Amino acid sequence: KTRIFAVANQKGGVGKTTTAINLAAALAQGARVLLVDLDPQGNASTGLGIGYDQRQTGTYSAIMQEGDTASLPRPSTVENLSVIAADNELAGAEIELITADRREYRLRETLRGYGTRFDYILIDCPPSLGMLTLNALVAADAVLVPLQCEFFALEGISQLVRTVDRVRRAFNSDLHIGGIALTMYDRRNNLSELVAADARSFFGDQVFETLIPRNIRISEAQSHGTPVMVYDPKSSGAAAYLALAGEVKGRG
Amino acid sequence: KTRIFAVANQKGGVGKTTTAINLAAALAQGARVLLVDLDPQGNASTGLGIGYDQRQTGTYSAIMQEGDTASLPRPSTVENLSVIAADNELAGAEIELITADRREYRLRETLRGYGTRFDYILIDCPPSLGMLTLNALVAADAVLVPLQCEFFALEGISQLVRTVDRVRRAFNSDLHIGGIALTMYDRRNNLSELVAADARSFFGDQVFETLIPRNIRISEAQSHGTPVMVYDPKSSGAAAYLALAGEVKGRG
Ligand SMILES: Nc1ncnc2c1ncn2[C@@H]1O[C@H](COP(=O)(O)OP(=O)(O)OP(=O)(O)O)[C@@H](O)[C@H]1O
Ligand SMILES: Nc1ncnc2c1ncn2[C@@H]1O[C@H](COP(=O)(O)OP(=O)(O)OP(=O)(O)O)[C@@H](O)[C@H]1O
Ligand SMILES: [Mg+2]
Ligand SMILES: [Mg+2]
Repeated sequence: KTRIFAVANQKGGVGKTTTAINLAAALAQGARVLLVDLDPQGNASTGLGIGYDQRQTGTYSAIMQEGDTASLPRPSTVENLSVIAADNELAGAEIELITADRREYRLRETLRGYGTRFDYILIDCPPSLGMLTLNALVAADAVLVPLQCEFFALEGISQLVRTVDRVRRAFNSDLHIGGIALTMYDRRNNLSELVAADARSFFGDQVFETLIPRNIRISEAQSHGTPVMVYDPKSSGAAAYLALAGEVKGRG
Repeated sequence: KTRIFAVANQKGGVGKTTTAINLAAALAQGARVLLVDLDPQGNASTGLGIGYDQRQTGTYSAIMQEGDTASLPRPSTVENLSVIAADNELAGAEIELITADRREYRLRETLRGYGTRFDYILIDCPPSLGMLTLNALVAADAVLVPLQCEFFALEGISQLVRTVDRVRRAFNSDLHIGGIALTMYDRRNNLSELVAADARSFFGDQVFETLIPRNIRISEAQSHGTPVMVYDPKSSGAAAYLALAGEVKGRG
């Protein structure tokens, strides 16, 4: 059975896209993976080197169920990793969905329609709890929550947990927190350790063991349109995302 | 005349809240300033030490024009700096506004109602281009755009500029880009300089001269609920925000 993860956190800039790209690439080393870019900014599409000219049809078509949705996943430069890119109309979908019928279930229906074509599907969410993220939470089995090791990080988490609870009760009884990934951890910065310790005391073993370090090779890789384990396999960033993939597989 | 700024960028984690808090505190050294926390996450309220128990009425009341809006600005620990905190119902306002009448003008009406009580009003926006940010763009004279010196930073800027143009034509003929502030600049990181150079070639002298450095004292100050120039007046972060305030005043 395909495992579907929403990579979500309404706090901005915490490493959602970075985690979606690199975890997807790490999982693709031994499985068939689909990455869905549900953020109108299209950072996941850019981070995998997908040009603007290749984004004619994508996640908007998947949600509005226009045309042949089976052909929406496109191969990326990474073996076993397919992508549904953020197309241009996606920016308007948040408002359009408000009045659409079955508005919460659209992405779920399209992704479930792929049967067993993929072993993992990861959905990169925008930094808000609106209709797009709601679609991802209804489509997913579990939520992966990147948590930046910075001061404001824990502030919005209870709002996210409440939203996940509401979605589980109203739309998707499978939905649960799949794990919390601590990102941009910086050993030299006391705040990092404080946030990590706080997260572990709140969430216990829902927090992954793997700490994703702040590592310049991760953002350099993005500027080259490729995952960090392809750009610099020996980097601490590559090692961390491979370890995280191992934990995600293990919690299966 | 009161100058009203929206601090906006739909990209997450770029330093909107950090810029709103610290620029407001720097301007407050010689002027009467109001900071409006329009982000349901409430990071600006937390960063100024406003407890959850003090957020009974705030920005939601300002938008829904409930009760005595004149009493919504509350003093902060910083002299000459008042705050309208993010109250608990703000998370629901984005959806509620969709069907409200005069939905784009509500915050503008409340803030204009303060007459000349303040010299500057800064509005901290959430990381999206929805109804809350739209209210801020209609209320403001100018937009201050924090731009993180990281790879994905420039990706969403053209969407923001298009939105500002649309708002100017449809709702607020004064609205313009007041300036672009380069944040989290790290001299040791080539990407920082690349992004800064790109921004200057796109936007010319709309980009402020002041570079806001990545400086741990800035996030430590937030964990103490106080602006960086109060927490550590000698830090590079404090100096940068004071310099930025000088530029903002100068462009009046
Ligand atoms: N471990 C890391 N080390 C260094 N830089 C990182 C790391 N993780 C993310 N970054 C950088 O931090 C910035 C924010 O990360 P990213 O864009 O993945 O966050 P996000 O949560 O997806 O943001 P948004 O809320 O806008 O969707 C990016 O510029 C990215 O390159
Ligand atoms: N110049 C800086 N030096 C060091 N850390 C910084 C700096 N500016 C911001 N930060 C930290 O980076 C993180 C993101 O900043 P901030 O929360 O201000 O961004 P934002 O754009 O308001 O995020 P959101 O999109 O969630 O509203 C915070 O944890 C903050 O403490
Ligand atoms: Mg992202
Ligand atoms: Mg913010």
